[in-house]
Amino acid sequence: LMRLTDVWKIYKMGEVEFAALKGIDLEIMHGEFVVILGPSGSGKSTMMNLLGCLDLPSKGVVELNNKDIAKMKESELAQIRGQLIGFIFQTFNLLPTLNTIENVMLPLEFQEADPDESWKRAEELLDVVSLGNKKYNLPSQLSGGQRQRVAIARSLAVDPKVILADEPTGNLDSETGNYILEFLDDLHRREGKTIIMITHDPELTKYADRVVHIKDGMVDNIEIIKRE
Amino acid sequence: LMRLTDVWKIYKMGEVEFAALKGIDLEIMHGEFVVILGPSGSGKSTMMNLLGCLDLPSKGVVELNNKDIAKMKESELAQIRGQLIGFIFQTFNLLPTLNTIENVMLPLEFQEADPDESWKRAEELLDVVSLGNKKYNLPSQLSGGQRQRVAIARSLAVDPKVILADEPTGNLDSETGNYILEFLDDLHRREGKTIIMITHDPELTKYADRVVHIKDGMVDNIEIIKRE
Ligand SMILES: Nc1ncnc2c1ncn2[C@@H]1O[C@H](COP(=O)(O)OP(=O)(O)OP(=O)(O)O)[C@@H](O)[C@H]1O
Ligand SMILES: Nc1ncnc2c1ncn2[C@@H]1O[C@H](COP(=O)(O)OP(=O)(O)OP(=O)(O)O)[C@@H](O)[C@H]1O
Ligand SMILES: [Mg+2]
Ligand SMILES: [Mg+2]
Repeated sequence: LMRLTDVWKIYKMGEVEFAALKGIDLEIMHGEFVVILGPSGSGKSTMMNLLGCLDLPSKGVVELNNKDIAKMKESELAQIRGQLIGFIFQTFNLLPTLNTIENVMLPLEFQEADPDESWKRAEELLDVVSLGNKKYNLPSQLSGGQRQRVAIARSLAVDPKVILADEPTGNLDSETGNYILEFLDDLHRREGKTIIMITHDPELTKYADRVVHIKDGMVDNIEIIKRE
Repeated sequence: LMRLTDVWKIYKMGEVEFAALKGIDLEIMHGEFVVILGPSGSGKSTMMNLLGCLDLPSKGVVELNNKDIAKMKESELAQIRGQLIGFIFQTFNLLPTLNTIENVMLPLEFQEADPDESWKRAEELLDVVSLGNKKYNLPSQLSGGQRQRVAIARSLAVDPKVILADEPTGNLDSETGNYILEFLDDLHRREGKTIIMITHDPELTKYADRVVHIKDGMVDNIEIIKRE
């Protein structure tokens, strides 16, 4: 599904150069549940932006279905970001002027889905994350963990084949967090979705097929988890 | 130090009323290390805003040093928020146009501290949170956990007597998070600071004198931890 070959991401701040990723080689298969685990500042969110085609590498190649993303047309990239991948961002990125249900429906709006069907789907997803009674709240009227759950519900709106989740449970208590993790694992096993979860928390490796350990912008170790 | 007596916080959204806090009674002593523990949406951040004099209750009384905060002058409240209490917000609230060291120095600017001393203090605090090499980065050029650490450093800038921390380690790996927790515990034991930590994570109760369990806007149980 995705392949990173000798990928570097170098940020320039005036004279100073900082390499957030230093020569990453990584393959992610269709239908896999991969966890990318590493400490704060190790390059996880940077890697997510590349995997999600939201950014381009400074050196090396990022391929999606064997095509170099740097060579794709914008229309192709838009379809990938809008239909293939569901994103859960570390900072949630909800639109502050839309209420909860509107925020969840937004990806469907972009796909010009039927409004009644979109509403119904958004309602179901809000029930999954226990926010059915917060439909009309604005993000500013929600707790931190509630905003995170809206971001999770939104990522599933178009029923994408791939979920790209950056610290999806950081603001949730363990009971709520576990419930979400089991829900994602269920989507993985029953529907064959590819789950790429990025986190500093080893607890989230529970359902992973593989754990990619990242440290200081480099892959430290790839752990294959034996599962029945 | 602080006393909440039958405190309610009721949010109105048009016709609908929602009670985030329902009759909270709580006392926090000088020099205590208290953890307020509860699930997502239980009212923790709402309680923090009241304890920090950033908001007023809908019913009931919030007292700081035996004075009703609803009756205080703005000048008195400004001094409390600027000198007595150091805040670590769940959403960090860094100023996007200031770099790391400027963000850390900001509370000192408000107290009209000496600029050279402020710089020196900010540098030391950034070393404590291992961000010495990120002084000139803007918040947008930092990882999630790095922004959280800047917020932590900033809360200590004026060397406040009280630290009010909302989910201070949610974006940090356990090693970094533990280091920060031990640092706060050290300030508590050596300098007698009052630490009020708000979290969903039971791991953070390690150094607490008392744990206040909150659920659905009410105090469920107060646990006193026996410590030598
Ligand atoms: N401005 C508001 N208007 C309406 N409801 C609000 C508002 N702010 C908060 N709430 C509601 O009050 C409740 C408590 O919110 P609060 O932010 O205190 O929770 P919390 O315990 O900090 O949760 P978390 O652990 O998810 O951060 C939530 O159900 C939330 O939806
Ligand atoms: N725009 C930028 N300019 C300069 N440096 C940057 C920029 N964005 C990120 N960095 C740096 O790149 C490194 C990796 O950042 P990244 O956000 O990928 O880390 P992370 O693993 O997601 O961390 P966390 O767990 O704290 O979220 C960090 O040291 C950060 O300071
Ligand atoms: Mg990150
Ligand atoms: Mg909160």
